[in-house]
Amino acid sequence: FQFNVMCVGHSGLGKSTLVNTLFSSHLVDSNGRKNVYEPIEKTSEIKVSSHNLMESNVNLKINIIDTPGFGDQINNDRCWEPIVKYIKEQHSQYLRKELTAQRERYIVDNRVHCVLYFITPNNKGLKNLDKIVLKKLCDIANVVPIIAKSDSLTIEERLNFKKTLQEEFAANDFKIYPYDTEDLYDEELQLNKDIRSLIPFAVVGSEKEITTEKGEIVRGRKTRWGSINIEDIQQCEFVYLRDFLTRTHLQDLIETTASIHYEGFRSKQLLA
Amino acid sequence: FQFNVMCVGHSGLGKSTLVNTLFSSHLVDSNGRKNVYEPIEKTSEIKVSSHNLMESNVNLKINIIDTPGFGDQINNDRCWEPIVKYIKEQHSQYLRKELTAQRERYIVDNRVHCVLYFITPNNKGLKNLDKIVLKKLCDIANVVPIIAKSDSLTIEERLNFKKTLQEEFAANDFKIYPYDTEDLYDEELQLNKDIRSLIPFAVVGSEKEITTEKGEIVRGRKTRWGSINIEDIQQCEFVYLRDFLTRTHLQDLIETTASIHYEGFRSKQLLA
Ligand SMILES: Nc1nc2c(ncn2[C@@H]2O[C@H](COP(=O)(O)OP(=O)(O)O)[C@@H](O)[C@H]2O)c(=O)[nH]1
Ligand SMILES: Nc1nc2c(ncn2[C@@H]2O[C@H](COP(=O)(O)OP(=O)(O)O)[C@@H](O)[C@H]2O)c(=O)[nH]1
Repeated sequence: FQFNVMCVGHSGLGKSTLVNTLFSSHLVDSNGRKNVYEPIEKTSEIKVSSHNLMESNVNLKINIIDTPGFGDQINNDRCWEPIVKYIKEQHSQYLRKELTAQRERYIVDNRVHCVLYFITPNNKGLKNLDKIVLKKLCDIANVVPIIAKSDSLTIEERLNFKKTLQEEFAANDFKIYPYDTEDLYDEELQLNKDIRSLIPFAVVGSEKEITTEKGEIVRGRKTRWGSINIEDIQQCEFVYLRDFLTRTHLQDLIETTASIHYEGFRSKQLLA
Repeated sequence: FQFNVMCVGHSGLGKSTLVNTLFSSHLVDSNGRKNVYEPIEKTSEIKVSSHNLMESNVNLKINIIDTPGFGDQINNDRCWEPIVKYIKEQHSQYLRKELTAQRERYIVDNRVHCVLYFITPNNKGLKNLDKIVLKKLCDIANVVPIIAKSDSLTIEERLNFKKTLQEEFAANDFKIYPYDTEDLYDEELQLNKDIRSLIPFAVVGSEKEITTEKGEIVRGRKTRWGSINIEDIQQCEFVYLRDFLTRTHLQDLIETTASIHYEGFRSKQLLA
């Protein structure tokens, strides 16, 4: 099994923290600048890190694709181009391997199965950059939007913000994963509907263990004014996102990438 | 007395919330878009709202200068120009009034006395846009940087972030208010030194009253995982910022604008 996840969002939104928390081990180092004199990186370097994990008795190979510096410049015109190019590049490499005469029995699948898109918790809505990038990414890969650092929103603000975002997704006609296809059973259609009401997932990430007021040791964030347990579904939707990505929809994310995004790419290439 | 404060920062960083909290009354409405179909505003409209307040037995006229849409575009090149222009425009209007033959006994002072610069709490450092804008604004007005929404940082992250920012201010040679001039007494020099160790102020704003676990009614933010009382100096530095702006340095902010920034502008204009 190989699962390739791409993280897209401004730096400092907690991307590396969340990925390390989702797969319960320290996979990625945050790309912070080491000192104040270093210039801020340009987006062009897409970084991939590979990891082998045991996730419920299955040996899972995880590739984390990071897009450092996304949206951090003064002029972010076309900062999405290296990202779109990377995704299409994986499709075309797969196609090349598929078309070779002596092709291997098992082709390594480096196609991007899931794009986690991190939205700034500003309780206002999507920025112009978000709208353009989401439009482009939804057309070529499975995109799962999340509200980053959602502990900075109260529960009321979170509900209001989620509603605004869901309206914006509809207004901009983004094709957000999961897709309903004809071959789904009723329970699967219902599961997709439940998931859609959760999207964007309001998550909090943390690699640190804290002790709560009640003395439990949990993963969370501790401050003088209260501590948040990231695995408590009353406090954030981290557990829903983790189960969605690594349990209920892992298989489908990989298959949909092949059957919808790759096939779409392939027929365009071969017709061209 | 007239006091003119300008707020500069991305939308959604809590600018209107903080200003309304600082002057304990609802002065400004946040410039949120009313619905998802409205395009995001361009920076060009600088909005000024005037208010009369009683602050410790003194009738204070407060002008809040808002810069909606700052840094919210894809290409934010030169988005600081309307802001710099507005500040210089106030200086040149004052100069014109000062130079007229039949000048009024008391000239209305619309010069910008203080610029509150809102920094995103990303625990990484200043972005390229912050560096350019801070450099330009520090040359023409009193700039007071603050860490916005600092409840999204733990106390440890806050200390680390503040240290990084203070290093970046020094590395970029920003002239941040308060300034030490020769005529200050020792206690005033010490007060300025204490203030400088606090800058950027880590603040939290809230217009809502909440009831804490102990049953007190305070202004703060309440979530399922804890409530923050913005006036508790153990939890944030809102009180320090409020006292600094409306008590200890109010007079000096107005005078320094006249004696340092305006005189600098005036001599450049008259020599030109
Ligand atoms: N409030 C809050 N802070 C977070 C969360 N996740 C990460 N952080 C903090 O945000 C900062 C940046 O996180 P990082 O993962 O390096 O961001 P990246 O640049 O997007 O990879 C770190 O100081 C983290 O401790 C979260 O869910 N809530
Ligand atoms: N976590 C947190 N949220 C805040 C704070 N101040 C304001 N907010 C919330 O942030 C959102 C945007 O605030 P607003 O004042 O409208 O931002 P503006 O666009 O910069 O004027 C609102 O939902 C506020 O409730 C704060 O100090 N901490």
